[in-house]
Amino acid sequence: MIQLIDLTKSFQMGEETITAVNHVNFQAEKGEFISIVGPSGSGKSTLMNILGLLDTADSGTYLLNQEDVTTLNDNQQAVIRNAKIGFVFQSFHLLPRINALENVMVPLLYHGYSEKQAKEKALFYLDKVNLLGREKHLPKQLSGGQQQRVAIARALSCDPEIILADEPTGALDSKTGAEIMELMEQLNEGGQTIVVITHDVSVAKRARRVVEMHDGNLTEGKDPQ
Amino acid sequence: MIQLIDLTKSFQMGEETITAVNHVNFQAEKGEFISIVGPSGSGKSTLMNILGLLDTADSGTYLLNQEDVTTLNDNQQAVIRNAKIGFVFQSFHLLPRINALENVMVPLLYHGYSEKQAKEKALFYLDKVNLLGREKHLPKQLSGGQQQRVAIARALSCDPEIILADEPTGALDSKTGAEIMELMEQLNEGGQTIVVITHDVSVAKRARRVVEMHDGNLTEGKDPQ
Ligand SMILES: Nc1ncnc2c1ncn2[C@@H]1O[C@H](COP(=O)(O)OP(=O)(O)OP(=O)(O)O)[C@@H](O)[C@H]1O
Ligand SMILES: Nc1ncnc2c1ncn2[C@@H]1O[C@H](COP(=O)(O)OP(=O)(O)OP(=O)(O)O)[C@@H](O)[C@H]1O
Ligand SMILES: [Mg+2]
Ligand SMILES: [Mg+2]
Repeated sequence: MIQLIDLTKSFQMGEETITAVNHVNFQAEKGEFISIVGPSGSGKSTLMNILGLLDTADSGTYLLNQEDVTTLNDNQQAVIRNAKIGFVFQSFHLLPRINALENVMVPLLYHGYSEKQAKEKALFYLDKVNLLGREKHLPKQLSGGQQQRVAIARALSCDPEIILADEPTGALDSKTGAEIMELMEQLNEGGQTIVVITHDVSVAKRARRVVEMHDGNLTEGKDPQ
Repeated sequence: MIQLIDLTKSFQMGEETITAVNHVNFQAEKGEFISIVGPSGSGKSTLMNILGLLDTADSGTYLLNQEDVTTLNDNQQAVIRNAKIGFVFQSFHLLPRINALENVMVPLLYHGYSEKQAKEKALFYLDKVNLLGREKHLPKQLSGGQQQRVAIARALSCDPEIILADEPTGALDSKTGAEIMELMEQLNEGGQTIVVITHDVSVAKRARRVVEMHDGNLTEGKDPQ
């Protein structure tokens, strides 16, 4: 369902070229649960942004359900992204002037749910991440880990085919983090494809497959178990 | 050197009162290395903001080097904070329009260092957190863990008496995180007082003392070793 072929992405800093993703080959079948691990700065988020159609590779091919999505323009990327992908950002990117509930409702309304249905579904997922009682808070009125959980609820609320989560437990204590990963496992058992970037070994082990990034290069990792 | 006596801080949300810090008593001697642990939403960052003179308690007393700093106004807080405290924020708070090097230089220039001395000292600390080669990048041109390390370098660069670090390794892989904690240990051996909020057990164990927060209440934890 996801296929990256010889994918490269670089950033130009004056004279210097930084190759964040270096001729990467990667395949994910529908329903897989994959962890991406690797040192800080190794290219994980850059890779995930390309997978999530938030960024475009410089060369190589990205096939999504066998459709070539490598060179779509912004609007085309947005259409597919909104239809198929739920993204948990490393820095959350919550809308600062609306509350937690409204933040989770945004993609639902965009998907055509009524205000009433969107509210119901948003509260369902806020409950799943243990945030009932905090839904009226603005992002700045939430703790770091609460903001992270709003970002997670928002990514999950439209039941996307593919969940891409960049460090989804980075701001959470181990118990709350484990609850989030159990939720992810349940969704995976229900058929959703999940790719998680993580620095946390206990999170990486939840996946059935681990891939590693080093200096932009991707290798299949050792068995997480 | 730090003494909190019966400290309380609440937030008002319409009808509801959220008591983030609940009658907390806490003492830290000069040169201690303390970890604060506890679940997401338990009040750790709120407590640290009060310690760092970024927020004011509703009741109780805060003595810093036996001086009552509880009810200082913003300017008075800023003077003491800039003189004595290095703060690593949970969400980094880098200035977005200047690069990594300039971000680390800001407090040094504020402290009266010349541009040349500030640059030298900033590069010294960027080297300590392994970021040489990235100093010309704007925050948005850095990975999550690189941004975190700029925030750490900035907090350390003025050799503050007290280092308050809110989840300083949250975005780092375990190897990079361990390097940061070794740096913290060295500074502690040099006499700096360090308080770290962390969700990472291996980080908490580096401290000689662990305190726990639950629903705004602080208790002395079990021995980290
Ligand atoms: N817009 C940009 N311009 C220049 N360099 C960039 C840009 N974005 C990322 N980089 C560089 O590309 C490399 C990979 O960044 P990326 O964010 O993918 O790393 P990461 O593996 O997610 O790291 P972390 O674990 O710290 O989040 C880093 O060295 C970073 O400095
Ligand atoms: N400005 C605010 N207005 C209302 N409630 C707030 C505000 N800031 C924090 N809170 C609430 O106070 C409680 C404590 O927040 P705090 O940020 O101190 O938690 P924390 O222990 O740092 O959590 P985390 O580990 O997730 O970062 C949370 O339940 C949060 O929702
Ligand atoms: Mg990243
Ligand atoms: Mg916090």
